[in-house]
Amino acid sequence: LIQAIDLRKDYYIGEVVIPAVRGASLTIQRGEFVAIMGPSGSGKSTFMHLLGCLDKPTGGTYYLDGVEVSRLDDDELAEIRNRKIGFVFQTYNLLPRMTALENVMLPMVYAGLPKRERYRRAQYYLERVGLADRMHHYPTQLSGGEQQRVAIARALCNDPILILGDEPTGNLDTRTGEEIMSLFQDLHREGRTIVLVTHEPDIARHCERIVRFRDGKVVGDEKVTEP
Amino acid sequence: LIQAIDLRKDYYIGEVVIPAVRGASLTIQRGEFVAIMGPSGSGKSTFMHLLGCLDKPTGGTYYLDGVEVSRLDDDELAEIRNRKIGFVFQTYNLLPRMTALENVMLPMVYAGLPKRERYRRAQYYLERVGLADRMHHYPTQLSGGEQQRVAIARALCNDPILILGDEPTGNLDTRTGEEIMSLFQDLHREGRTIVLVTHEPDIARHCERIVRFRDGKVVGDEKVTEP
Ligand SMILES: Nc1ncnc2c1ncn2[C@@H]1O[C@H](COP(=O)(O)OP(=O)(O)OP(=O)(O)O)[C@@H](O)[C@H]1O
Ligand SMILES: Nc1ncnc2c1ncn2[C@@H]1O[C@H](COP(=O)(O)OP(=O)(O)OP(=O)(O)O)[C@@H](O)[C@H]1O
Ligand SMILES: [Mg+2]
Ligand SMILES: [Mg+2]
Repeated sequence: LIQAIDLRKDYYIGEVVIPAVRGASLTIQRGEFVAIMGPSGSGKSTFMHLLGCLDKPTGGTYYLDGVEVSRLDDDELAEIRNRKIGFVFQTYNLLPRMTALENVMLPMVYAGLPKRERYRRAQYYLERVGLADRMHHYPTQLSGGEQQRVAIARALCNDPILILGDEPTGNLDTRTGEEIMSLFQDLHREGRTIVLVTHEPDIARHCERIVRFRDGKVVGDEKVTEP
Repeated sequence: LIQAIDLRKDYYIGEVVIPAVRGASLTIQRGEFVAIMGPSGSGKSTFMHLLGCLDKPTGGTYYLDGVEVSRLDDDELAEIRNRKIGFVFQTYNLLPRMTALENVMLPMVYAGLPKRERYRRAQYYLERVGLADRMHHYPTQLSGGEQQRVAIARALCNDPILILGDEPTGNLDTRTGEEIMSLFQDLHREGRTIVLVTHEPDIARHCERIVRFRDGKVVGDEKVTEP
């Protein structure tokens, strides 16, 4: 499903180049459940934005579902993002002027689902992440972990084949984090491909494989052995 | 240093009351190192905002350093926040139009420190959190964990007697998180009072005491025994 070959991403600050990703190669089969770990600033989020077609690489090649993404124009990229990919941002990126329910319903508008179906699915996923009684809150009226869970519900409601989560349990207590991981495991059993950035080994052990980043490169790739 | 007696905080959404903190009492002596844990949505951040004089309680009494905070006016509260308290927000709250260095220097402007001293201290704390080579980046040019560390540096630069951190390692890998905890331990040894919200037991074990929240109340308070 994912074939990243020697991906590179440089940021520019004035004349200074910041090479955030420096030649990262990775292949992920359909249905795999992968964790990405690595030090703060090692390029994980930048790499996830490349996988999620949210940003264009400076170099290298990226095939998603057999299509070479760099050859697509912006409209085609937006279509792929909306139809195939669910993205949970490290900073949630909820729209502040919409309620939790409206935030989760929004991606389904682009997918052309009727309102009743959008409402039903949004309610279903908000209940699954434990926020049944917070649906009409605005993001500023939610705790950190509650905002994060709205972002998770929003990423899942279009039934994406690829789910990318950037530290999706970073602000959740152990028990709520476990509930979210069992939700991801259910989706994994349904055949979705899931890639999560995490810094918590207890979260990574739910995955099948751990890819390690350091200084913008993949430095490790191991199977998770059951303890 | 801290004496919270039956603190309550209600939020209102239209006519609906959301009781976020429902009678939380807690005493913390000067120089203690306390962790606050509890489920997502249990009132930890709301309680921390009350302790940090960033919000007024709906009920109850709060003495900070012997002064009853509810009797102070807004100017006196701002003075206490700036002189005595360093607050690391769960969502960082960095100013987007200032660099990392400028963000860390800002609280010292209110404290009336000369520019050379502000610059020196800001540089010192940014180096201590591992961001010597990211000083002139804007928040949008920093990773999640780097933004968090700028927020930590900013909270420490005024030498506060009380340091309040809301999930300060939530987006940091284990090693960077350990570096931040050893920084907090140094500050603890200097006699500062430190209160951290965390959901990670590995972080909480660096503290001396764990206070547990559930549904807006303190439900547990135990000493950390060395493993
Ligand atoms: N401005 C607000 N208006 C209405 N309700 C709010 C507001 N802020 C927080 N809440 C609610 O109050 C409860 C407590 O919020 P708080 O942020 O203190 O929780 P928390 O323990 O810090 O959670 P987390 O671990 O997820 O960060 C939550 O259920 C939240 O929905
Ligand atoms: N827009 C930008 N402009 C310049 N530099 C950037 C920008 N975004 C990120 N960086 C830098 O690129 C590097 C990689 O950032 P990235 O967000 O991918 O790291 P990360 O592994 O996700 O870190 P964390 O675990 O702290 O979230 C960081 O050192 C950061 O300072
Ligand atoms: Mg990141
Ligand atoms: Mg919180």
